[in-house]
Amino acid sequence: KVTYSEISPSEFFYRNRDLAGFSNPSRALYTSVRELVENSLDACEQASILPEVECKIEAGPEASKAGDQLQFILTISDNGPGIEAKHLPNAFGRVFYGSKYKLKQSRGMFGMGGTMAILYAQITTNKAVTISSCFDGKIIHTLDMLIDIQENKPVILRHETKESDGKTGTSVRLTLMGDYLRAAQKIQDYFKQTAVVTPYADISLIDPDGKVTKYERATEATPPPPTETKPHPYGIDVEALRRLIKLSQDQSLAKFMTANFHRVGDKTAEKFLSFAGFEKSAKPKSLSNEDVVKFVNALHQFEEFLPPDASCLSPLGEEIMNAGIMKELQPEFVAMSVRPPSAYSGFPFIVEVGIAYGGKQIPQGVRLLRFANRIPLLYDEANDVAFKVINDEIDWKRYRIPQDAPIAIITHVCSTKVPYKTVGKEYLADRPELERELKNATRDILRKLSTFLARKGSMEFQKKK
Amino acid sequence: KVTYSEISPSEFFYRNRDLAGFSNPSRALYTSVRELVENSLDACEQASILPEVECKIEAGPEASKAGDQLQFILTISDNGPGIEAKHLPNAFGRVFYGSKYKLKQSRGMFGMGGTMAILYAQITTNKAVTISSCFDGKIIHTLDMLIDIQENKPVILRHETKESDGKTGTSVRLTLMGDYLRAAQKIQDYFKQTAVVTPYADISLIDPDGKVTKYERATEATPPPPTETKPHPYGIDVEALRRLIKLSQDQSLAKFMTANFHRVGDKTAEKFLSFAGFEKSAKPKSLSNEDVVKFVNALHQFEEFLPPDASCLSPLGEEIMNAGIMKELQPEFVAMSVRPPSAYSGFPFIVEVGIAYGGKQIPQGVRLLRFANRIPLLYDEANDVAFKVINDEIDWKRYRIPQDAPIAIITHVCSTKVPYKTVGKEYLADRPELERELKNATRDILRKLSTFLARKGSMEFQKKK
Ligand SMILES: Nc1ncnc2c1ncn2[C@@H]1O[C@H](COP(=O)(O)OP(=O)(O)OP(=O)(O)O)[C@@H](O)[C@H]1O
Ligand SMILES: Nc1ncnc2c1ncn2[C@@H]1O[C@H](COP(=O)(O)OP(=O)(O)OP(=O)(O)O)[C@@H](O)[C@H]1O
Ligand SMILES: [Mg+2]
Ligand SMILES: [Mg+2]
Repeated sequence: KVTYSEISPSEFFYRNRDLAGFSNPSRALYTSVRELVENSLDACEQASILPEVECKIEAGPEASKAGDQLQFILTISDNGPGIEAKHLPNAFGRVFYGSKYKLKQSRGMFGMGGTMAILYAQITTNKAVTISSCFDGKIIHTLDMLIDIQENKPVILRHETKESDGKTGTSVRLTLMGDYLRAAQKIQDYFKQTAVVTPYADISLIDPDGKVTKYERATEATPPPPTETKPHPYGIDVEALRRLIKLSQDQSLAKFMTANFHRVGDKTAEKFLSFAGFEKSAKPKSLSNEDVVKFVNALHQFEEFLPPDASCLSPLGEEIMNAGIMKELQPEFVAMSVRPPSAYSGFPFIVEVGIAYGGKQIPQGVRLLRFANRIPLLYDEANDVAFKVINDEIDWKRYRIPQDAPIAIITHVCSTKVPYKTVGKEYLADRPELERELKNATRDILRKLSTFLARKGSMEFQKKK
Repeated sequence: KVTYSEISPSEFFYRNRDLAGFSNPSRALYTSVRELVENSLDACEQASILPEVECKIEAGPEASKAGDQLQFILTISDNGPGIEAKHLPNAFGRVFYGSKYKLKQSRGMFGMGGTMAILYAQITTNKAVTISSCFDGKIIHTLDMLIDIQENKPVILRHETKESDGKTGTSVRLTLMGDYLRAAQKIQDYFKQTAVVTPYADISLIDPDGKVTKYERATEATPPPPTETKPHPYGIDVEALRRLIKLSQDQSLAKFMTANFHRVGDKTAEKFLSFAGFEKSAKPKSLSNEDVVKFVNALHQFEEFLPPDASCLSPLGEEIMNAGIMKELQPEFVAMSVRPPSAYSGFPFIVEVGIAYGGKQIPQGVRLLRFANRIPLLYDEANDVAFKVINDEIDWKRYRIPQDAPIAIITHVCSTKVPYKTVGKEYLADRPELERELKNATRDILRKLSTFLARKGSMEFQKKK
C-alpha cells in the first residue's frame, strides 16, 4: 500500500542530519560551534563592528553521562548588532529562514546552520535553547525556545525583557550530547585558524575544565565590507529572468538590462539586444515564453559582457593574511599570491594563497589549510579542489623543495556564492575556473619559496666557507 | 539594512542545485535520467512487477542550440503500478513529497529527485513537463505541469483523461538544456551497470540518433521484496521517542517497547526497563522530559538488544549478482562474498562484493563498480568508503595479483538508510561498521581470485611441460 507524505525542511534535515554535518556526537559538537561562531562573525562584520566572540563549553551534570558522550552546555556570545525581537524566533527556529539569501559574500548562505545546531541539541537532550539579543541598545530580549520539527516553526516557552547597558549583541546557549574528548583538537584548530584569517577579532574559547584560550585582536584594520551585487548575465536562467521581468518597471529591454544586470551599460545592452535579435525599445513584459528562452540562451552566448567585477567582494588582502599567518604560525618565511578576480557561472570570486615555511610551529611535510569566505574547512580535505590541485596538478619537483620541509599552504576563496558540495560546508567543488586560479596561485607561491630556499641555502653555504 | 526572508524547499534547491547533482548541462542530463529511471524501478519492484523501462532522449530543434548545449526531450516510461491522479501533481511538483519516507529499503529516500529533474528542465527551457499515468488499468491521466518554485507547488496547465488498454504505468516527458555529447558515456555506463544488478528488468535506451540499446531481461527471478521495519533502539533519539509516545496507545512501558521497537520481545523489554530504572508497568505518557532523555541514553547503553535483523532487506543475492556480472562483463572468472547482516546507528545493512576477472570486456587494471540499494554510483569515486577500503586498507601484495590484471570489483550495499553524504547520492560515508564489512568482503574475494590465478598458472605450466 503506497502512502504519500510531505515533510517540512526541518523534518528533512532531522532525518538526514549527516548531510548538514551532524553525523556523530563529536562532529555535531564541532559543527554546532562552527555554525554559531560564523553567525556571530557575519553579524559583526555586516554591522562594521570589531568582533568580540566568546565560546564557552561547559560539561553537563555527571548523571547525564552516556558512554563517551556527555551533555555539554554550549554558549556563544557576541557584541554584534543583535537581532530584532520580531525576527528572533524565526532566525533560530526555522530552517530556510535568514538574512543571507542575497548575492553578497558572507559565511552563511543556506539559512539553516544555527537552526540545525539548536535542532540537534533538542533531539539529544530535550532541553530548550536560551537566546538573548539586544538590537536597540535599550532592551535585552531573552527567549527559551524549542523547534516544532514537524512544522518547521519555533515554540516559545518563555520571553523576558530587561534593560541593556547600551550594548548590542547576541548570545545562544544550548545543551547537547557531545563528545568533547574527540572534538577538542578540531575545535581548537578551528579557533586557531579562524584567528589566522580574522586577526581583527577578539575570540575566546573556554573549555569544560574552565581553561580560557584567548585569540586576541592583532590589528584593528578590517577588510572593506562586501557589498550586494546584481546578477551577471552568465548566471541568469529562465526562472531568474522571468522573475526579474515580473518585478520590472522598466519600459524598454535596454533599460531593463542596465537596471538589472551586473556591469551592463547602455552600449553593451544595445549590442547584446541586436546580437540576440530583440528590439531595444521592446517592453520586457511583452516577451513571450519562447522569447525568454531565446533571451537566456543569447545571454550565455554573447561574448562581450564585461566579466564580473569583484569590487563587491572582500578578500583578506595581503596585510591581513600576513598578519594572521605570522601571529598564528610564526614561520621563518611567508609568501603570498592574490589572483586577479575571476568568475564561475557568473559568480565573481577571488583566490588568495599563502605559504608559510619553517619556524618552530610548523611540522614537517606539506599541510593544507583551506578557507572559504573566511571559514576554516577542517574536514574532507581529500575531496576538496585545493587538495586536488596541490596533489595532482602541481609538479613539485621543479621547485626543488625538500620533501620533509615544514610547509603550510593557506588557500582562501571568497565569492558571492562559494561552490560547496555539501550543506555541511566541508569542501569546494572543482569548478574549472576555480581550479585554474588555485593552480596559478600555488605555482606563484612555490616559485617564491623556491627562490627563498635557494638564497638561504647559498647564504648558509657562504657562512660555512 | 538586514532584511529576512524565508524560502521554500524548491527555492532552496533551485538556488543550490549543485547539491542535488545539477551542476552543469551534461551532469544535469545524467542526473535527470538517473532520478527518473530509479523512480520507475522502485515503483515496479514495490508492486512486484517485472520492470520494463524505456528511456528516450531526443534532440530538440536545431534552433535551440546554445554552444555545446541543446534542448533534449527526455521521456522515461515504465510498466509500473502508476500513480493515483490525486497524488500525481504533488509527487512530481513538490520537493519533500513522496512515498519513501519509511524505514524500508528503496532507491529513493529524499522525496525530491523526480521533482528536481522537472525543476531543472523548466528553468532551462521554460517548457512544462508532461506526465501520464494509469493506476487502475482503466483511465490514463495526462498532465502538463509547471512547478511554482517560490511556493513549492505544482501548477497544472492541462489535464486530460483517456481509456487505458488495461495496463498500468507512468511516463514522464521533459525538455531540458543538456549536453549529450559529454554525458553519453556516463549515461550508457549507468544503464549497463543498472542491468548488472537488475537482470530481471527489461531496459531500453534510445539515443538522439534513434539508436536503440536493449538490456534484455536475463532472468525472471527477482529478489524477495524489502519490507518495512520498526526502528531499532540504537537509532532512537529524543524526538523519535517523544513522537512514539505521543502516538502510543500502549498502557505499559513494556508493551510500548515490544510494539514499537525492532526485535524487542517481552523478556528484553523487562531486562532493559530494570537496567534503565523504569517501572515496566508505568504508562508511557507518564514519562517526564527528563525521563525521556534518561530512557534514550539507556537505550544506547544497553548491550543486550538483538542486533538489527536484516530480513527486511533485499540483497541482490549470489544468483542475481552472478547472472548480471556474467551477462554484462563476460569474465573468465567470478567470485562473490555476501557478508552477514550488520548495522550502523540501528540501521541494518548488508554488503555484497563480487570480483570479475579476465575475458574480453574487462580492461587492464582494477575498476571499481559501486552500487547502493541497486543504484550505480558513477561519480565522486575517490570520496567513497569503498574506494578508501580498496586503496588504503587492502594489502594487495599478499594476494599476488599482477598489477595489470583485468579486474572489476563490484560492491553493493543495501540498507533501510544508505549513508549518502550528498543529496545527489554520489558516494557513501565511511561509517566504521560499513568500512569493516567492505574490507572483510574484499579480502574474501581477493583470496578466491588469488586461488584461481594460482591454479590457472599451475595448469598452464603443466600444459607447457
Ligand atoms: N549572532 C547573530 N547575530 C545576528 N544575527 C544572527 C546571529 N545568528 C544568526 N543570525 C541571523 O539568523 C539568520 C539565520 O541563521 P542561520 O545560521 O540559521 O542561517 P544563515 O547564517 O543565514 O546561513 P547558514 O545556514 O549558511 O549558516 C542569519 O541569516 C542571521 O540573520
Ligand atoms: N515512475 C513512477 N511510478 C510510480 N510512482 C512514482 C514514479 N515516479 C515517482 N513516483 C512517486 O513520486 C514520489 C516522489 O518521487 P521523487 O523522485 O521526487 O522522490 P523519491 O523517489 O521519493 O526520493 P528521491 O528524492 O530519493 O528520489 C515517489 O516517492 C513515488 O511515490
Ligand atoms: Mg549561519
Ligand atoms: Mg526518486
